[in-house]
Amino acid sequence: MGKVVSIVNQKGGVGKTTTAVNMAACLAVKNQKVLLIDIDPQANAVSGVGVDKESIDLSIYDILINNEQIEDVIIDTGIKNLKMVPSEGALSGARIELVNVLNRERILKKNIEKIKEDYDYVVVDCPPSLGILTINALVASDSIVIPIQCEYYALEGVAQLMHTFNLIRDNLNEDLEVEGVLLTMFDTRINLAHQVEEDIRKFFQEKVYKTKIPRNVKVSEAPSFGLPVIFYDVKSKGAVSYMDFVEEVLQSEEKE
Amino acid sequence: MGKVVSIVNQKGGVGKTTTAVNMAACLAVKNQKVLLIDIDPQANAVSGVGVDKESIDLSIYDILINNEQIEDVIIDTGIKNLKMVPSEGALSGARIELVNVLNRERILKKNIEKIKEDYDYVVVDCPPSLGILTINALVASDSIVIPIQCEYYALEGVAQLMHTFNLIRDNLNEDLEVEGVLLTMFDTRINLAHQVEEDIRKFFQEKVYKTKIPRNVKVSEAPSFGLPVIFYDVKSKGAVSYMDFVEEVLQSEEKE
Ligand SMILES: Nc1ncnc2c1ncn2[C@@H]1O[C@H](COP(=O)(O)OP(=O)(O)OP(=O)(O)O)[C@@H](O)[C@H]1O
Ligand SMILES: Nc1ncnc2c1ncn2[C@@H]1O[C@H](COP(=O)(O)OP(=O)(O)OP(=O)(O)O)[C@@H](O)[C@H]1O
Ligand SMILES: [Mg+2]
Ligand SMILES: [Mg+2]
Repeated sequence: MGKVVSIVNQKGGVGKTTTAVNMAACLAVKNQKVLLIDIDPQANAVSGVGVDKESIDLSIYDILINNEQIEDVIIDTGIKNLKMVPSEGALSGARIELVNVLNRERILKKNIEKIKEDYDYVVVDCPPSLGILTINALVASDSIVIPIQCEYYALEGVAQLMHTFNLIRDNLNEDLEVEGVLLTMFDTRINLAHQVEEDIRKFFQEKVYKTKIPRNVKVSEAPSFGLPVIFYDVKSKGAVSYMDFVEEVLQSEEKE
Repeated sequence: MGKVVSIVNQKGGVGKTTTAVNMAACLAVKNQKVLLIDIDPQANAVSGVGVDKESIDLSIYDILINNEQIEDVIIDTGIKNLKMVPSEGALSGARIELVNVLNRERILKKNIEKIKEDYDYVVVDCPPSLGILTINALVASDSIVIPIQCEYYALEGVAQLMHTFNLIRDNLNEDLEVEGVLLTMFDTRINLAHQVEEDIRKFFQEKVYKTKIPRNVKVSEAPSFGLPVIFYDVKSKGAVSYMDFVEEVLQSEEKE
């Protein structure tokens, strides 16, 4: 019950938000009770599920800084089985505001523990950095999904990410695991993509999902309609591949 | 002399590093003396110009934290007219280390002022956040170039970026200007790209460069050879468009 999965990679633009939103939506469609937490000040996951940013009263900022209880911050998304803890721009100031707070890296964990049993999955969208917001997510998580774009710069960041992952596991959250590595925006026509894929499968071995998410225009259009891609165009290659990915996630769950 | 331009956008993966590296290289080819500063802990700009990360002794981290002088950190890149201040992974800790340092937002500015006259342009590659590293770059800059990917999520971040820009200009650097807005990874076949372009031109008016950088595989392959795209494939659409963009930058300089 209540598996907490963070979508993490400090490299920017690799598909963290797209993966968090579509993973949460596909799990919800497969009758899992899901809570999507947005801990990125950009608050892209909020619009990705069609929540109006102007209508937000409390957000993750209030949990981290103003001691609000998570139960009072959770909102509906209009999608069955999917609730959300929204983010807001003020969160970008939280990094400084939290510096002298005791146990600042455990605030999210303490809050999630109170509601974890109400959900099958808690999915956390992280910002493109390894600062206190991402650390809060890692400390609170059972496992992480690492979206990786098959490009040269994206490959460079993997070592830094695993360095931080090991630091958290050794000092703050000994049960943290890598749920899996997801190749995103994959373009089969590009040689570089195949070369990078080979390197990633060598590094992560069986942790790399068989499903690859193709570059697919429907995926990038869906957020402008406030919809996860399975509700925007269910037959699109993007929607089908995200459903396949979630199938793999659920199957690996049964094996444990 | 010595115009300092930061490449800024907190949205991840929009082409900041690609623009910083290729702008610096194209300016160098047009006989401008250029210093490229990498203030992103990912240090992608270092490999983008082919500098070996293992060979780096001192970096921007030593300037910000260990009071090293910038003259001792500047290295050659092997490209005529192009020198660099490299970054390193340790920089991601600088955000915390700098919190109680007096005037922490002006450290880069004080250092650049010492060497500014030796160069025609100083180009700064920023991380995907609006934290103390990007603030150091904004305080030290004469102007900023904003790369924007024509996608929905990228549009959302513009208001936050301009909010930070105004804060810096009003409180820390009154002469800061927007040099221009560059549309990157532009794919003419995608409707969304044209719609977003229209929104961006409405918001930024004449600040948007006429040149658009097309999505072009040579641009993403070049870093895996440690080369700016004009040295990797000078006839490619990517190389030609970055040269056109730099032509526009130089022409707007003459008008002033
Ligand atoms: N499979 C795909 N096909 C086409 N476009 C995609 C795909 N996945 C993501 N995108 C687009 O690529 C851009 C980057 O994706 P996204 O914003 O999800 O990345 P991110 O890692 O969350 O970025 P950030 O580092 O800023 O948080 C977005 O505009 C998104 O719509
Ligand atoms: N015009 C282009 N055509 C094709 N690929 C491109 C183009 N511009 C950038 N890319 C690729 O897109 C990815 C993102 O670009 P880049 O890393 O420069 O963005 P960034 O804004 O610096 O990212 P970050 O937010 O992580 O610093 C890189 O893999 C890069 O090679
Ligand atoms: Mg995101
Ligand atoms: Mg970059």
